[in-house]
Amino acid sequence: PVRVIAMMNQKGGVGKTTTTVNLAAAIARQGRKVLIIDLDPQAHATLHVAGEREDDPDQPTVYDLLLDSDFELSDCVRQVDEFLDIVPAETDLAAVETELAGLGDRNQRLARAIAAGSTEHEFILLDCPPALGLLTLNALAAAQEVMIPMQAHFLALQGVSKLLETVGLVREQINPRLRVAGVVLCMHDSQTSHSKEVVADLERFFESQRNTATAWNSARVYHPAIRRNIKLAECPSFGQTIFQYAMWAPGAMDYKKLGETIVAEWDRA
Amino acid sequence: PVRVIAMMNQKGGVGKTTTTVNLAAAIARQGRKVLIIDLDPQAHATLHVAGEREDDPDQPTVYDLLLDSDFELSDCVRQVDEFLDIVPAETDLAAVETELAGLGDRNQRLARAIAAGSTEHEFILLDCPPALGLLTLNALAAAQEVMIPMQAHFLALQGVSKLLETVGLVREQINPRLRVAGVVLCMHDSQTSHSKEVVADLERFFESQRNTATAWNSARVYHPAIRRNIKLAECPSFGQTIFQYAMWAPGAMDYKKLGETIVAEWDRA
Ligand SMILES: Nc1ncnc2c1ncn2[C@@H]1O[C@H](COP(=O)(O)OP(=O)(O)OP(=O)(O)O)[C@@H](O)[C@H]1O
Ligand SMILES: Nc1ncnc2c1ncn2[C@@H]1O[C@H](COP(=O)(O)OP(=O)(O)OP(=O)(O)O)[C@@H](O)[C@H]1O
Ligand SMILES: [Mg+2]
Ligand SMILES: [Mg+2]
Repeated sequence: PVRVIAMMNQKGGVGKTTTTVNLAAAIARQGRKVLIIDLDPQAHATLHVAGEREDDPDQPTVYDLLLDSDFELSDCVRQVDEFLDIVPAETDLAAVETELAGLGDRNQRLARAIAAGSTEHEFILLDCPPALGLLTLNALAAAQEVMIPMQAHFLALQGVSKLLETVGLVREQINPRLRVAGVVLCMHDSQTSHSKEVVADLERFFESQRNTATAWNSARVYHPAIRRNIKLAECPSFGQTIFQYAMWAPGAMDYKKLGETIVAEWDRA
Repeated sequence: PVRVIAMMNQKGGVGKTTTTVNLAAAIARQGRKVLIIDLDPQAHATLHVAGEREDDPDQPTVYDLLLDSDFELSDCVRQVDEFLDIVPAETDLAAVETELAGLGDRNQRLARAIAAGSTEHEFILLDCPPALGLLTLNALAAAQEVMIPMQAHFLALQGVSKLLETVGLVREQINPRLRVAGVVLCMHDSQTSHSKEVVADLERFFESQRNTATAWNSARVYHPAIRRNIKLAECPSFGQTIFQYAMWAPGAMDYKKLGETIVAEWDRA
């Protein structure tokens, strides 16, 4: 069985892509096969692992997968490393939302492609765009779990309730098994009292939801947080994950631990 | 005459709101009257200056201004401080894009409201949402200048060409006087070689555009950059600008200098 995780937050610049790529790489380093599906018209995850090298123009992308029923998941998979693959995006994905809107099963395209696809991967990580549109809905319909990257800032808290509301709606109407696994704190500065307060707020909130029937009744804040580390911002410019670029950097240590946590959770489940 | 500046970047979480609010406050501290117009359905600028206090339910918002020709600019202005006012947003602004789409002059609503409005303000700062939709287009149609807040990161550079392309199109089709004033570096870590390289990239690019007929042929990177400073992330939770919250903090010093630069540019022009 495969664990499908949607990396979701409608706020921009919170660490979705950085977490998708480096968590995937951390899981791959444990010898577990991982697939990244880049659902973002900005194609940052694709840029991050592949760099700016000449792409094979015949390489099918996530749009072919979503829009053309002739394409299967395995047609669109490109190898990054021994245990790491990607279904790439490209920057005209923006037109996809319009084209998807015209299809009868527009929310379910990704779910169907994954269900019909081969199960060689143990983990599938979905990098979502910063929006609650059709691409994100496809991710939520296809996923078992949602991870929410965010900064421990006051303004970042403001978007969380809308996010949870969307997850709840998808669970109700489309995907009953969908649950929020938890929050990944990104670009974290654990020294400041402000971030401590925001983390405490989040944890109190999740605690208070434990006995409810919501999609987030078993959600938690993942520890340790991912510290701010310039190496994480540099490695995309070399088309490398943090483990290829600077494997002893704090950013690598933090994503390594998150990867171990995620794999251990999965093995226990 | 009034200087209308659109604080624009389709990428999320780059510092648009933090810059709109604190640059406006810095200009106000020089005794120059400033109006913030909050164009973002997240209403973060509104939250930032007003906090979570009970809003006057009869307070007209930017939606009334955009959708209802019966509302004039002065009807929607709320005082924040002696020299600082705001036209607030509210979180159902999301419906506005759909309603705006139905109007004949949907890109021009804000421009008309400002042109028809009183000229008591010397500066009007427009806080844009992280999108290139109708709200941002209204800002670009109404503005004389665009300021681009961004982080000096590799992935942040990827969105700049699309942004400039949009500004160019608006200049061509709707607003011939529109120009890019420059980039405000936010959450800046000047110590790292990565950010130095990204800044050098940006400056080289702007230099190369000096003799072109583009909307950005006189654009520059504003110095000094705005350093990362947790106080800037804290003050929104108290409904305060950085000058009310921590006026000797590095964040206050940086926005104070930016405010002096902007006012001096204006006085020389
Ligand atoms: N822990 C970290 N330390 C330093 N820089 C980071 C860290 N995490 C992310 N960044 C940088 O912050 C910026 C935003 O991160 P990222 O692109 O992962 O966010 P995102 O949520 O995917 O953004 P978008 O909404 O645009 O897709 C990028 O320039 C990235 O390199
Ligand atoms: N110089 C800074 N130092 C520390 N934190 C900052 C700084 N500038 C902005 N922030 C914080 O970073 C986050 C994003 O900033 P901000 O909300 O201003 O970006 P934005 O571009 O307006 O985002 P959006 O696209 O969601 O409107 C906020 O939590 C803010 O408090
Ligand atoms: Mg991303
Ligand atoms: Mg904002």
